[in-house]
Amino acid sequence: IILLQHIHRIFTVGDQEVHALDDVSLEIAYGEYLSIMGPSGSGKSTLLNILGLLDTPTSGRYILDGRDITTLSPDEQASTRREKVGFVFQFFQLIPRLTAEQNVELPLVLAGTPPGERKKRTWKVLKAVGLENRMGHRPDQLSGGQRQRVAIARSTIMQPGVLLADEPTGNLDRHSGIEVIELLEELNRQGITLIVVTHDPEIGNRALRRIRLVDGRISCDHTGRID
Amino acid sequence: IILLQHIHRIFTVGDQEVHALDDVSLEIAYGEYLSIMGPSGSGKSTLLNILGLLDTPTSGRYILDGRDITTLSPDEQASTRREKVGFVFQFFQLIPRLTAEQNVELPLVLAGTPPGERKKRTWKVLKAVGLENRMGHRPDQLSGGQRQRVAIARSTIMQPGVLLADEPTGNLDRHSGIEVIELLEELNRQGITLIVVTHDPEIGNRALRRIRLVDGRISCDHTGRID
Ligand SMILES: Nc1ncnc2c1ncn2[C@@H]1O[C@H](COP(=O)(O)OP(=O)(O)OP(=O)(O)O)[C@@H](O)[C@H]1O
Ligand SMILES: Nc1ncnc2c1ncn2[C@@H]1O[C@H](COP(=O)(O)OP(=O)(O)OP(=O)(O)O)[C@@H](O)[C@H]1O
Ligand SMILES: [Mg+2]
Ligand SMILES: [Mg+2]
Repeated sequence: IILLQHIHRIFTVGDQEVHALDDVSLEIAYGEYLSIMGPSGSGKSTLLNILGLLDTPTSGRYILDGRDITTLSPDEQASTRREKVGFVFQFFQLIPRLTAEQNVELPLVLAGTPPGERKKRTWKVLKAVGLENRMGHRPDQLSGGQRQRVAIARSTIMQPGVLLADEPTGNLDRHSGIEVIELLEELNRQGITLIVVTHDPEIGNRALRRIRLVDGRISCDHTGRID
Repeated sequence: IILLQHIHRIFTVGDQEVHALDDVSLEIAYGEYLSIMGPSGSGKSTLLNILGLLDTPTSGRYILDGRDITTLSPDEQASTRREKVGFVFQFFQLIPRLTAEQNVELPLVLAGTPPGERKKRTWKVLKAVGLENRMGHRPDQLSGGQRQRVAIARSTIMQPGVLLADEPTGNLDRHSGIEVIELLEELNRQGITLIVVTHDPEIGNRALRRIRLVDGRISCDHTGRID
C-alpha cells in the first residue's frame, strides 16, 4: 500500500516560495488504477516525483510497503525505486547516444539479465508500442510521439509493482494515445498499480478513481462511474 | 506567399531510408490560418521544420516571398528565419541557464532593442500567457505546461510574419490550451500567418483550413466549416 500523510513540498526561487504541494494526504491500495488531473502548474508532476522517490517532501510522511521512505538512506531510496517503480517522464528522459532499443534494454542490462532474454523482451515491448521499425533510431531521429512511446516501453520492461505515467499521451494522436493507455491498463489487470497524470479527460476518465489537483491541494478524490 | 513544390525529405539511418515527406505540395497565402493534423510519425514536425528554414528538403522547391529558399546561402537562410519566422518547438528548446524572462527577451536582445522597451514587451507577453509570477524561474523550476507557455511567449515577441507552432497545447490542460490558441488567433487577426500542428482536433478544427498528413503525404487539404 502507498500512504502519503500531510505532504508539503515547497520550492524556493530567490526570495519567492512556491507551495507546490499543500497538505496532500492519499491512500492507494495494491493493484489500484487511478488518474490525477488538474491545471498546468497545479503540482501533478511534483506529486508523481515524490511517489516515485525522485524527490523528497519538505514535510509529511510517505509510507511504501510499510516502510517510511523519508527514513531511508539515499542508496536505499534508489534501490527501492529501481525495484518497485516504473516511471514515464513528462519529457521522456531518454539517453541521447543510445538507440531506441538500447534505451529500452537499459534497465535489464543494469539488472544483469542475460542477452538472449533481453533481446526478446525488448523486442516485445517495442512491438507493443508499434516501434519495431525504429529500434535502431536514436532519440533525435524519432518523432515526438515516437520518443514518448520509447519512454513508455522502457518503463514497462521491468514489470514494476507501481507504474507512474506523467502525461503519457501528450504528444500522441488520439489513436496512438488510446493504444498506449490500453497497454498500461493491461499491465494493471496483471497486477501493476497504475497512476496516470493526464490533461486529457478522455484518458483520465477511464480510471475508476479520479483525483483532481488544484494549487497543490487535492480538490476532489472520486471513485465511481462517470455518466 | 509560401509555396512548396514536390517536397521530399528522406532521412537515412544505417541502411534504412525513412521517407518522412513524400511529394508534398502546398500553397499558403499571407495572413492565412491553417492546422496540420495526422498520426504520430506522419511528418508534421519535418514539414514545419522545412517551412521554418530549420531543415532543407532532399528534393523539391520552397519559395518564400518570391525567393527560392533552396538557393540561399546558410547565412541568408538564417537571417530570413530570424526576421520572418516565429517557431514554437514541440519540445520548447528553452535555454536552461536563462530565466523565463531572459528566454523570452533573448530575440529582442539579439535584435538590439533598447532595455526599457525590452522589459515592457517581455512583461506583456509573459502576462498574456499567465506567467508574470514565474519570470525569475529557470526552465527546470517550471512545470511542463509553464515551459510550453514560455516557448509560446518567446515565439510571439518579435511579431514575425509567420508563426509556426508545433503542438503548442500538448502539455496544457484544456483551459490553458484554449487561452493559448486564442492568443495565437488574435495575432493572426493582426496579420500574422499562423500554422498550427496539433494532435487535438478541438484545437485543430478551429482553423478554417485543415491539412491532414499521413505517411508523409497530404491526404486531405480542406477549407470550410465543420458541422
Ligand atoms: N533525424 C531523423 N532521422 C531519421 N528519421 C527521422 C528523423 N527525424 C524524423 N524521422 C522519422 O521521420 C518520420 C516523421 O517524423 P516527424 O517528427 O516529422 O513526425 P510527426 O508527425 O511530427 O510525429 P509526432 O506527432 O509523433 O510528433 C518519423 O517516422 C521519424 O521516425
Ligand atoms: N524546481 C522547482 N523550483 C521552483 N518551482 C518549481 C520547481 N518545480 C516546479 N515548480 C513550481 O511548482 C508548481 C507545480 O509544478 P508541477 O511541475 O508539479 O506542475 P504540473 O501540475 O505538473 O504542471 P503541468 O501540467 O504544466 O505539467 C509550478 O507552479 C512550478 O512553477
Ligand atoms: Mg507536469
Ligand atoms: Mg512532431
